[in-house]
Amino acid sequence: MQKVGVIGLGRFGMALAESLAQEGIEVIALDSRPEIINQIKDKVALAVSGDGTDLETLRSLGLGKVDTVIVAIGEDFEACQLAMLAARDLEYPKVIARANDRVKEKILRRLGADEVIMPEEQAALKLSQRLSRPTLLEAVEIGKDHSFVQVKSPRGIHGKTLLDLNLRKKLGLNLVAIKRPGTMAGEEAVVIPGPDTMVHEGDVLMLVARDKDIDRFLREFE
Amino acid sequence: MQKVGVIGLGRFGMALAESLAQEGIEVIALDSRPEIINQIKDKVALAVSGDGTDLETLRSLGLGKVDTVIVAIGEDFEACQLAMLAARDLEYPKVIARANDRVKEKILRRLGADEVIMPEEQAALKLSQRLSRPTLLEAVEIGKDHSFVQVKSPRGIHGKTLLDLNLRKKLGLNLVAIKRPGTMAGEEAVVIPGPDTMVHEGDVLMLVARDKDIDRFLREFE
Ligand SMILES: Nc1ncnc2c1ncn2[C@@H]1O[C@H](COP(=O)(O)OP(=O)(O)OP(=O)(O)O)[C@@H](O)[C@H]1O
Ligand SMILES: Nc1ncnc2c1ncn2[C@@H]1O[C@H](COP(=O)(O)OP(=O)(O)OP(=O)(O)O)[C@@H](O)[C@H]1O
Repeated sequence: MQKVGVIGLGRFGMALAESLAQEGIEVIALDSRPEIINQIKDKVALAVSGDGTDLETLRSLGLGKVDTVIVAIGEDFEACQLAMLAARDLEYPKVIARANDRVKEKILRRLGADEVIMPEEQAALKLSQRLSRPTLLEAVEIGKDHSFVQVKSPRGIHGKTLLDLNLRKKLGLNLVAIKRPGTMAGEEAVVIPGPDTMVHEGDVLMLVARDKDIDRFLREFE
Repeated sequence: MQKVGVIGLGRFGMALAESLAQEGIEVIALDSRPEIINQIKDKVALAVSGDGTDLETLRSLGLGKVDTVIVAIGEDFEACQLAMLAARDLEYPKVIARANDRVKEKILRRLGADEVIMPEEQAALKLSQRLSRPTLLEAVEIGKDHSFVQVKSPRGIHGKTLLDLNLRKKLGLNLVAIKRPGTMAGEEAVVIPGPDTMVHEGDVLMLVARDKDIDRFLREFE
């Protein structure tokens, strides 16, 4: 059974502690505000109010014997750094920290954070990608220059089969699945395409390809 | 040229305004704190300090003629709702709002938000998915019961070809790409697999499949 410590239960820390517990992970949660601890104590293995920057407090909670410690203190950056250093002094845990901006991210990595998360920046980047390319519904990086994307099928290819389109040879695109609206409202089907599969209006194409080939496809057919 | 309005420049609003401008979108940014406006005025088309809940202020900035308005006020929920209603009263824009928790999300949807974003919840969910299934590096929903996932290739299938493994027939898994570490540090290659492709140690498999087939695969081979 995995054990994870969460220090600081703001919006991010609280949501994290709850969803980890729902995944069946043993969570030890710590926050300096007792009223916050009351909100979560029935949902996690152990919830205690105390100071996350104090090494003795962390050790007495058994945070030295967990697999991962997450420091989720944002506003008070000094407390975040001190909690980070205290977590680092505990023998094994992998330490993940939350940062408010790129400058703080850099400092936390230098202090030894294995990973730094910036929830607002990640959400902002994803939204700006979607707004700037309206036909691009989702993009996931899968390598330095490859992505998995979901795009609305452009009008120019409706009614054509994959054999006609020859997407891989002509455009370097691997069509891995098609999401197609069903006949009834709210219904949808995920189709694994073959050479004779035809592209219809309303289809969402799932592509694996180089970023430059995806950008060219979005520009040419939009 | 797309035009987007951003009301409220906290961590999320500021990062969003900046990355939209970088994508070449015309951004109109509004915040009640003049010192925040000074930070961004050289990076976006128009940045003004004023009250986002006041319909006349929004109309005078031309926010009635943009494609999308994002209300990114979190702490002061009353101001968030008022800005949301004012944005809604402007003729065309699509309105996207930021919420701090699920209760506020529900209220904002009832008030007419086309979309509601909760950066901390999204980041918390993604992290808890990764921590609870260490071999699962990334998971993207592509339908009600399908996902695109990146998983570390389990030891049990190293040295076998796709023909031997017959992943689709036996386990319902479509292997769409393999990310393979290169010979030099930091190098990697994305391989589109064929029947004779062999799975090696260190490979990351990219699968499109039903969620229940992915979960079974992770359980059986972990
Ligand atoms: N020294 C400390 N020890 C333990 N908990 C602390 C300490 N300092 C602050 N906290 C707690 O950390 C939590 C997170 O604080 P903060 O207000 O910084 O959130 P935030 O970064 O704005 O996060 P979010 O955006 O996730 O809400 C608060 O609940 C606060 O009580
Ligand atoms: N009525 C208003 N009109 C315009 N701007 C406002 C108004 N009320 C608050 N703001 C601004 O909205 C911004 C976001 O505020 P807030 O502190 O709520 O951020 P937050 O939700 O905690 O966001 P984040 O987590 O993205 O930092 C602040 O810069 C604040 O000045």
